[in-house]
Amino acid sequence: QHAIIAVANQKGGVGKTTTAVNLAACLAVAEKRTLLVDMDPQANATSGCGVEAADVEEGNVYHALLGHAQLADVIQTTQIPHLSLAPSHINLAGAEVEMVNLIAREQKLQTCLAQVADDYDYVILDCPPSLGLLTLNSLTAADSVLIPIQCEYYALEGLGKLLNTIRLIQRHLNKQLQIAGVLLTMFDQRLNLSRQVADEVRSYFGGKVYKTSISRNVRLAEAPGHGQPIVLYDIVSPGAQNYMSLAGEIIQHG
Amino acid sequence: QHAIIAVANQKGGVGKTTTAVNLAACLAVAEKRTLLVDMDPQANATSGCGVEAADVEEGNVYHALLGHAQLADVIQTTQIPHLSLAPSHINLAGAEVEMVNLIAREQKLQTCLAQVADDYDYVILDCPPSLGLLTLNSLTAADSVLIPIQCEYYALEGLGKLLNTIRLIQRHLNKQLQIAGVLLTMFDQRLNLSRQVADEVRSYFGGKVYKTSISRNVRLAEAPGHGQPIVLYDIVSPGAQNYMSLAGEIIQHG
Ligand SMILES: Nc1ncnc2c1ncn2[C@@H]1O[C@H](COP(=O)(O)OP(=O)(O)OP(=O)(O)O)[C@@H](O)[C@H]1O
Ligand SMILES: Nc1ncnc2c1ncn2[C@@H]1O[C@H](COP(=O)(O)OP(=O)(O)OP(=O)(O)O)[C@@H](O)[C@H]1O
Ligand SMILES: [Mg+2]
Ligand SMILES: [Mg+2]
Repeated sequence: QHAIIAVANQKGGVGKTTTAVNLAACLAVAEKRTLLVDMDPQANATSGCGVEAADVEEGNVYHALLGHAQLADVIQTTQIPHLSLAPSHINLAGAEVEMVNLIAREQKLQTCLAQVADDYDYVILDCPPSLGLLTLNSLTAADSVLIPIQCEYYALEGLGKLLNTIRLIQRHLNKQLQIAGVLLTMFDQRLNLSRQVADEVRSYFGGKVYKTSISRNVRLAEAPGHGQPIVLYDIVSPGAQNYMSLAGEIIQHG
Repeated sequence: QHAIIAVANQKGGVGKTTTAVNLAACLAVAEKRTLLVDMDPQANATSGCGVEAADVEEGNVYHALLGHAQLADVIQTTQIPHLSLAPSHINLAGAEVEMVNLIAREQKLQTCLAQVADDYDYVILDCPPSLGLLTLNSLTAADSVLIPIQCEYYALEGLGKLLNTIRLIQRHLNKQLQIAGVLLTMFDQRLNLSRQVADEVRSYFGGKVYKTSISRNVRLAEAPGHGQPIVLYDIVSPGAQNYMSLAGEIIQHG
């Protein structure tokens, strides 16, 4: 039984990629067979795993979505055992336009994943900062959605729109889509702002908020510059501990 | 003579809205007639000025872009003299799809602004975290583009794509589009990462990098929760000083 989790929030810079890369890496370290799919043309999750976008120009998620290649053919291994990556490339930005007039355009990723999902315990989808076709494809293909929320004011504003979009997907494209959980990111215990936003999120989402919150930790921001998930870059950092504990929560509760 | 400046970078969360709102407010405080146009469906610049999106459902940038209203009819005053706002609303997300098949779809904002630009010394455009039609409209309408760059690794990755897009706009849609400048945001003097990224940006962009950099300052993140630009929320904070000095640089050099 596999679980496909989309990491989505149209607000920019809230920690989607940092969460997708490090959660996937921690699940792999816990010996779960894990596939990370980079659905963002910025290809940050790809470089966060040490893969250069230039090396994947001929074979990446773009080619699989548009039917020019099998997803299995673009998947590659990473430095971490049990962690595979379906890389992105800037050419994926073209897919949003090219898919607009295709039949069942929201279901392209679902079709691709159906062929490989049984090889994995977890599939993690990193979404771009928008609610366009790439994110809609991810929400349609996913069993559940993990919503990272930065502990700052602007991050609260877009939540209503995101929940509306999830409801529309549940009604028309993916009946069993659930909210996996809400993850507080870049939490700084010393700041009133962080604590206030965290309280507001917990009162709004209740038990859906993961017990683990991710503290602001510069090692998490340094790791992508070395092309490594935090468990390789600095296993003793608070960032690594936070994501290990998140992976533990997800393994226990799904 | 007026200057239309687009604040753009498709990387999410780099400080576009914080820069657009606070630069516009500081220009107004310096008694420059300023119009802030919120081109992001998230409508963060709108709420950052204290305007509720619910109050502008009937008249916002969406209506002006699609020709249902004059831009002049949706512009409103703000708490700051000399600062006007063309608000956004979540319905603006629909404009990206509705404009796809229109003739001269990239020039809708340019046409709207032509009617009002002479009333202002500065027009500041806040862009969403993507290179879709709303950002393309902003780059086509603008005289110059201000690029905020967060002092972190992922923020460097998307720059090539942004510069390519600017070159395409210059070649096909807006010959005189210049780069107004590159602004370092969320700079933390204590972090190696911040200093390293800042050095890299300065070696890549040279004199295009503003002398003013914006330090990480929690008061900037608190201000939107009160619907106020930083000059109203906390004029003595480093954030307010940074944006006042940026406005000074822009007034001097354009
Ligand atoms: N807990 C954390 N502590 C410190 N820095 C963090 C943390 N989480 C993320 N960051 C940094 O914050 C920035 C934004 O994070 P990230 O790129 O993961 O967000 P995103 O939501 O994927 O952005 P986008 O909307 O552009 O896809 C990055 O530079 C990242 O390294
Ligand atoms: N210099 C700063 N110091 C501290 N916090 C900041 C600073 N600049 C911006 N922020 C905060 O960081 C977050 C991201 O900034 P902002 O929303 O302005 O970025 P953006 O590029 O407009 O994001 P998006 O891509 O979603 O439009 C916000 O919560 C904001 O309040
Ligand atoms: Mg990302
Ligand atoms: Mg913004």
